Amino acid sequence: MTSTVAVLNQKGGVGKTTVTLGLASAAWASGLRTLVVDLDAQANATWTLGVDPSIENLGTGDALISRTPGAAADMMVQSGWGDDIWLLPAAGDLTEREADRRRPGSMGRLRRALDGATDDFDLVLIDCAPSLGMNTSNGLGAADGALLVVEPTIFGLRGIGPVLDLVEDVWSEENKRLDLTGVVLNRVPAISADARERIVELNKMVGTRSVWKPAIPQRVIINQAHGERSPIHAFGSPASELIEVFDALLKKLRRSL
Amino acid sequence: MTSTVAVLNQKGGVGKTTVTLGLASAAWASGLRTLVVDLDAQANATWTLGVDPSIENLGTGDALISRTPGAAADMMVQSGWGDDIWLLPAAGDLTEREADRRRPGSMGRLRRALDGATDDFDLVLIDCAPSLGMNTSNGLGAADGALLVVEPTIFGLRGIGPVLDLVEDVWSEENKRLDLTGVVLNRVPAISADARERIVELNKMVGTRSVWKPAIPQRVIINQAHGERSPIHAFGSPASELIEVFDALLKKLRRSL
Ligand SMILES: Nc1ncnc2c1ncn2[C@@H]1O[C@H](COP(=O)(O)OP(=O)(O)OP(=O)(O)O)[C@@H](O)[C@H]1O
Ligand SMILES: Nc1ncnc2c1ncn2[C@@H]1O[C@H](COP(=O)(O)OP(=O)(O)OP(=O)(O)O)[C@@H](O)[C@H]1O
Ligand SMILES: [Mg+2]
Ligand SMILES: [Mg+2]
Repeated sequence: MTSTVAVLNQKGGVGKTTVTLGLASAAWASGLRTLVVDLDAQANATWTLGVDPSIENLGTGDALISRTPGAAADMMVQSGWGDDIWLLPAAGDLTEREADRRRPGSMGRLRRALDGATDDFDLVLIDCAPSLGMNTSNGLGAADGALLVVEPTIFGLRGIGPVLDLVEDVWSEENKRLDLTGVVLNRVPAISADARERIVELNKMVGTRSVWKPAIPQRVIINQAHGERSPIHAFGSPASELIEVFDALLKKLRRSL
Repeated sequence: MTSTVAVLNQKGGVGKTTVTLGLASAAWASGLRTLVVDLDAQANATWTLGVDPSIENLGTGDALISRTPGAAADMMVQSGWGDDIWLLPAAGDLTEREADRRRPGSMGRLRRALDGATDDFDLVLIDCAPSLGMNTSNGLGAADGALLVVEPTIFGLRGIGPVLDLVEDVWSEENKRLDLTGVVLNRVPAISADARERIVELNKMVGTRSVWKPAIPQRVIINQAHGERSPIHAFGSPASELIEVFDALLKKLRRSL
């Protein structure tokens, strides 16, 4: 039973890629066969998973124009993290694809390319760009659930409304499986009255049940893990708090889908 | 003599809006007549400057399709910060405008709308969205200089190449005034060997002269200032370090243009 999750927020830098990679790391550590789909032209997930972006690669941009059901099967590659973690790289004209016109079925193109190509995976994680355009819509069109990553600041909270609207649009127009699976708090500062206030507001906004615990704290070791192109779980005890956090979030994700 | 600066980076959450507002705050404190142009559909600069986003507003989205030179003059409004700080709000179909096809002159539409409308301002600050699409291209098309905001992480550094390429493209295709004015470091953590390493790499990448000092440290009071829709300079001594930083950066900006 494959679970497909789109990790999204139009707000930049909240940790969509960090959360995608953290969940993939937890999956790697627990032997789950996982596919990461990189929908961001910046290709940060692709790079951290050990694949150098190159015009030679096929990837999500190509999948979006392929028209063949299951076309993504020939585009996915094994990641640098291990045999069970695969990647559909950010490749092809992703920036171009963002400007594709909205037509009937245009939000279902990624799902069609993945159709039948993901049956061997336990989990599919789709890392979205900071945008609510055509690529993110396709990410939602291909997903069973949406994971909204939120940073507890005023700008972070202001961005939530339009994201929920897009989830609603894609649900009604393209994908009746789609649901808001949960809200993940990231980059939570150790000491901040402002952040605590925003978390209270967030709970009022989406309901306490939607805001997942644990929250992910701000920790510089996350940047170190990215830099080493390594799953956070490979760091052992210096990262033990983050490892526990991502294990708990993965567990919650699997129960929720 | 009006100086127009585009504040950009495709990478999300590096502080484009924070730096735009910090420079506007320093300008407010020193009595400079300043126009903030909000090119991000999320409208965070618009909101913090005291204007509630509304479909009633005219703004950058409308300016991009107006065709009339100086059309922005009737769209700009006084901000909530004070008489000398004005705003061209994020309004109109900005998300739609992002998908406009590239044609001859399409990157010069914002400049045309601002042409003659900014003569009374000392400084024009253009806050760009996390994208290298048509809206950001127009921001660069209207600017004398580009300010690249960078967070010292591996993802932060990976994003720089494509931004410099776009500056190059807009310079060659549309705007021969355009230059990379400088690189501003933001969200620098107090203690991080990883961040220090990235700053060394950044200096190698763009040259030490391009990387401006001082860097902007990670400080939770910034979020508080945003939340209160207030210039950071209004906070007085609790924000004295940041006030000094933005004063120094504004000084450097004015000398560089
Ligand atoms: N909990 C955290 N602690 C410390 N650093 C973090 C944390 N989460 C994210 N970061 C760092 O913050 C930056 C932004 O995170 P990330 O790139 O994952 O966000 P994003 O939402 O994917 O950004 P974009 O909108 O550009 O896709 C990165 O450099 C990342 O390493
Ligand atoms: N130096 C800093 N210290 C603490 N918080 C900061 C700092 N700079 C930015 N932030 C906070 O980080 C978040 C991202 O910053 P900001 O929105 O300015 O970035 P951006 O590049 O404009 O994002 P986007 O790509 O979404 O437009 C905001 O909540 C902001 O308040
Ligand atoms: Mg990302
Ligand atoms: Mg911004």
